[in-house]
Amino acid sequence: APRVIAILNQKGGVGKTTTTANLGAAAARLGRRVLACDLDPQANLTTHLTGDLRREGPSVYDVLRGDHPLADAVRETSVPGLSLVPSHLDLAGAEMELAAAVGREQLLRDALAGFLSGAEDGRRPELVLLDCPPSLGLLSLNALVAAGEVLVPLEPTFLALQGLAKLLEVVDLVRRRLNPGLRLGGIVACLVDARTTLTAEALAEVERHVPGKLLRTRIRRNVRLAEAPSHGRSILDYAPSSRGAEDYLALAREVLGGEGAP
Amino acid sequence: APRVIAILNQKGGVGKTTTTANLGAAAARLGRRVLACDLDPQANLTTHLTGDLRREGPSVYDVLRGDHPLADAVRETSVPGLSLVPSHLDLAGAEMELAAAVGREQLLRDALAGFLSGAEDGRRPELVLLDCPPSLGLLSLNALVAAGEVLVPLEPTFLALQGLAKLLEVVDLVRRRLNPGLRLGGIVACLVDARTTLTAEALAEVERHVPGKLLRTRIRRNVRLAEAPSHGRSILDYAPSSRGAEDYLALAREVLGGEGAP
Ligand SMILES: Nc1ncnc2c1ncn2[C@@H]1O[C@H](COP(=O)(O)OP(=O)(O)OP(=O)(O)O)[C@@H](O)[C@H]1O
Ligand SMILES: Nc1ncnc2c1ncn2[C@@H]1O[C@H](COP(=O)(O)OP(=O)(O)OP(=O)(O)O)[C@@H](O)[C@H]1O
Ligand SMILES: [Mg+2]
Ligand SMILES: [Mg+2]
Repeated sequence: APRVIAILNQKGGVGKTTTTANLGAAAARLGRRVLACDLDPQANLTTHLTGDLRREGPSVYDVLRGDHPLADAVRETSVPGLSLVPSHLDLAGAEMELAAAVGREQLLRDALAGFLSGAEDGRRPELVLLDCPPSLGLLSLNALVAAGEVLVPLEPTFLALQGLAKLLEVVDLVRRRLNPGLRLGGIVACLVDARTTLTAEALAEVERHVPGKLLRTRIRRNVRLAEAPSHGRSILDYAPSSRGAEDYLALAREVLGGEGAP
Repeated sequence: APRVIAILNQKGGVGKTTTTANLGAAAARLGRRVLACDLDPQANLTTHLTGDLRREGPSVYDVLRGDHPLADAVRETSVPGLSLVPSHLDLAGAEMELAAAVGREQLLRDALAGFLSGAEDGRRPELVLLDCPPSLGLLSLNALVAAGEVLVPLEPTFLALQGLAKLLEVVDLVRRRLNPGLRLGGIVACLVDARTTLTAEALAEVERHVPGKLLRTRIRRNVRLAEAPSHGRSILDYAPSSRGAEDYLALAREVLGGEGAP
């Protein structure tokens, strides 16, 4: 069974989408078959990987409503080995629409299970990344129920640290009630500006609260990462010798670490 | 009647809370009586202005549920002339809880109207700022219905621009259906790093899409702004000679512009 990782932090703008796109691309570069899923109504991941928001065809919205199987929504991206379940602006209404559905938190898990069991051996993804919106609502809960682990991108600033305890509480609640296999995979420091004392203080604070969970790889602030989405490409294709490409390849090696080469 | 401004952008991490706290503090420094309201379950504004999340007493959650009038929730902050309606982590459940309430979008407007009509002339706020969560759900809709104008903080990057059209669509929808007086007050560029071409391109793109709505004042990236919240103080008290303090005082003068001195 593939590894399914939810990329989640309810704090906004901490690098969730940038991490999903570039960790996915780096894992594909290392030979994994990767499926990324955009659960954010802003559809930033979809824009980042395809450069095109006017696309036709079913999206994750149609899948969650049960109108289409997940296989209908999967499409290729600009990155070989990385495919995508796109989002759509209509997803913004999904939280209210699905609030009363039976088993509303497991809609994504069931859709993913159907897709994985139906895929041929040579085409089944080995890694699934779920990009979440900046909230702990129904879309993020669906990701936590479908996932085996959670990766938390975190900007090392004071305000960004405030929500960490609440996030870990919700992960714990989902593990106890809906998904016993769910574990905290790690916390990855993003947008790191190593020159400021604020960064060092914030990272020390994380280590104190959740010892051993901060990943070794730090994603440094690098303007190339903010430019890449406007070209519809990952950092590996847009600026292969940049710090951003270096950091996300290192992150992929660390996250895939124990798995060895394919 | 006071000016009521919703500070909203569904894109995460673009400077909504930083703008609410520091624009509020700068307007108070210029002599206005200001009330800030924290509508985000993350309660970042509450932390920023009081430094204390363990507080007792009613919050905006109790007000929206109808358990307390707004006056019960209002409390002082570290800034003279700036008071606050605090948030609470329980607010995260409000969107689901209130989804079926009659008139669910106008709960805040009615609570605010009750507070303003009951306040004595010398204590009634002249400016109300509503800090919104990174979404266009029920809490943000309540802000749009209660407000006379919307101020949109925007980070000048490609991904941050993606949601602007959707945001303006929702503002327009609220104006047509729920709040005919609502207008777009302006777009304020935050986290501005003037050295990169990405910034200039993104700002030119905003000017093309919404001519004349970009405010003159730009809030430059300044680490002091990210440090101030950990001291529970505004930038004006924490680092009075910083670029951050300079920029938010300039923003307050521009936003209050036509009103003249009190
Ligand atoms: N390491 C980095 N260096 C420079 N810019 C970055 C970096 N990581 C992300 N960015 C930029 O910062 C902004 C926020 O990142 P991103 O959109 O990935 O965060 P997010 O957590 O997905 O936001 P949201 O909460 O809105 O979903 C984007 O404009 C992005 O391009
Ligand atoms: N001009 C600035 N210079 C440097 N840091 C800033 C600036 N403005 C905001 N920040 C920092 O950037 C991060 C995001 O800002 P803030 O929390 O105000 O955004 P937000 O839009 O309210 O986020 P959310 O979507 O999570 O509510 C915070 O850590 C904040 O301290
Ligand atoms: Mg995102
Ligand atoms: Mg905020």
